Amino acid sequence: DVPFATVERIAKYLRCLKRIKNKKIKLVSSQTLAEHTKVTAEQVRKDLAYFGKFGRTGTGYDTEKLAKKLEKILNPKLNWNVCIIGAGALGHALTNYPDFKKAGFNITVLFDSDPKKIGNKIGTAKIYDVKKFSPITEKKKIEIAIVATPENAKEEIEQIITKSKIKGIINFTPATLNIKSKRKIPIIDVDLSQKMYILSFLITKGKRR
Amino acid sequence: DVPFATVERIAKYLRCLKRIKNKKIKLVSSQTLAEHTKVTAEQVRKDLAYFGKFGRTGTGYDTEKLAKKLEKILNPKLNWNVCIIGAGALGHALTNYPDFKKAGFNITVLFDSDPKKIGNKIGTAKIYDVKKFSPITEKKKIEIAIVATPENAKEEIEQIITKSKIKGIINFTPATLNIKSKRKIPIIDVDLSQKMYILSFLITKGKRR
Ligand SMILES: NC(=O)c1ccc[n+]([C@@H]2O[C@H](COP(=O)([O-])OP(=O)(O)OC[C@H]3O[C@@H](n4cnc5c(N)ncnc54)[C@H](O)[C@@H]3O)[C@@H](O)[C@H]2O)c1
Ligand SMILES: NC(=O)c1ccc[n+]([C@@H]2O[C@H](COP(=O)([O-])OP(=O)(O)OC[C@H]3O[C@@H](n4cnc5c(N)ncnc54)[C@H](O)[C@@H]3O)[C@@H](O)[C@H]2O)c1
Repeated sequence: DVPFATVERIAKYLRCLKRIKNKKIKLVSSQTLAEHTKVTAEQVRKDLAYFGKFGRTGTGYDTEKLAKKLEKILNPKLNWNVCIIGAGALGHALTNYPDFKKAGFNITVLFDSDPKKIGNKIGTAKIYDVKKFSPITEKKKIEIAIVATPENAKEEIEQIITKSKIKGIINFTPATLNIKSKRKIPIIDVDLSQKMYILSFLITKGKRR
Repeated sequence: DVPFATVERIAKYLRCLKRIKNKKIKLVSSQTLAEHTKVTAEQVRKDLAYFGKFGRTGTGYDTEKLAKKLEKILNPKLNWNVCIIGAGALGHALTNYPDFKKAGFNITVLFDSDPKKIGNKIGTAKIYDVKKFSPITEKKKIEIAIVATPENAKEEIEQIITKSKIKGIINFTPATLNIKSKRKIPIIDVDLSQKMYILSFLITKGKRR
């Protein structure tokens, strides 16, 4: 069993490797990965060891090969259909974000309860009535839902997801979502205020470990 | 020197404590904090130990007291003036997010280069011309800048921040920002695709450690 914290760090190593790859740097050491992700080189080696041997020579890892391997570990399926519930400001910003599609997460559909929004499009993604959540997500083989609705929509969102075949959730709302279904659906809560707190700590303590 | 990873976890413990506080739960154990943040109870105790004694009785920590202490550690200043560069979809969503203000991060001003947006307001926050970045941020005592511009604005953003007195940056753009100033300014890169990768791993491996 791989600890959750290791999975979080593998995602950070992958982002770092993609940036290094863009700069055409062929080899990377665990020390470099450690500096970019603010952990120790030992932690990098320990995390990678969960997933087998990565054939390090004395000079480091092959950037391209390691990036491909980590991508395969995190996203073996390579392509997911994703929907967003809530076609507001956040829903728009996430639909337009090019890095999601590059990583294999295709936002193909949005859902909303506002009749003025239903039927419109954001780029190529169409906005459907949230009452049609189950039939539309099944027809379009959507497995991941991003929740970007106001906090007061919590109950309704819990109900529509519970009745659906959705496999995973990214929750941006301040509420904790409880999905009572036999299948245990992973839910990732995102709270950007955490980033603000960390920045505040770094500015006031002057530490940039 | 507190490791960066510890600061990240302290921010997660604080979010968890706030949720527990809302449910009127008076005492919380390191085990409960560990379960909510997907680390070990030992890690929780180790992290807290960096910041002194927290007076645990055998039954756990006082939820309210611990939350206040962690808030003070992360954000001793309690109130920051924050601006957003880029008044697009993401800029709108971040300006409207109530949890920033609750945590003491007040988004008072936005900057943009689009003449159609300059002079408008999002709620009470006004959109200024990005060419006036330094004078406006100094006049309004703005210390934190959130960057929500397209990737191609990288050079211009680096220049305006370098010339300013900004103390910290949250960067949402896919570019790495290089600020060449004598003061070392902490920069936090946010990439929401990392959350998608983690979710993909949890769904495919079926692990919810
Ligand atoms: N976690 C974070 O860091 C973060 C950052 C920004 C915003 N947010 C949160 O994201 C959410 C969306 O923010 P926003 O600025 O886009 O708000 P918004 O008001 O612009 O958009 C919300 C959308 O949800 C729709 N909606 C309301 N009830 C619905 C329902 N029952 N079913 C389907 N759609 C429904 C509305 O019609 C609207 O289009 C809010 O909860 C906000 O607090 C979180
Ligand atoms: N990191 C993440 O997880 C994440 C998620 C969503 C979006 N994004 C990124 O956030 C950025 C903004 O996304 P969006 O959907 O809001 O885009 P958008 O096009 O809606 O908004 C961008 C705004 O920036 C303004 N702008 C352009 N050049 C500027 C300059 N030189 N100075 C000041 N303002 C300038 C534009 O006029 C526009 O208002 C993009 O880089 C996008 O890739 C990141």
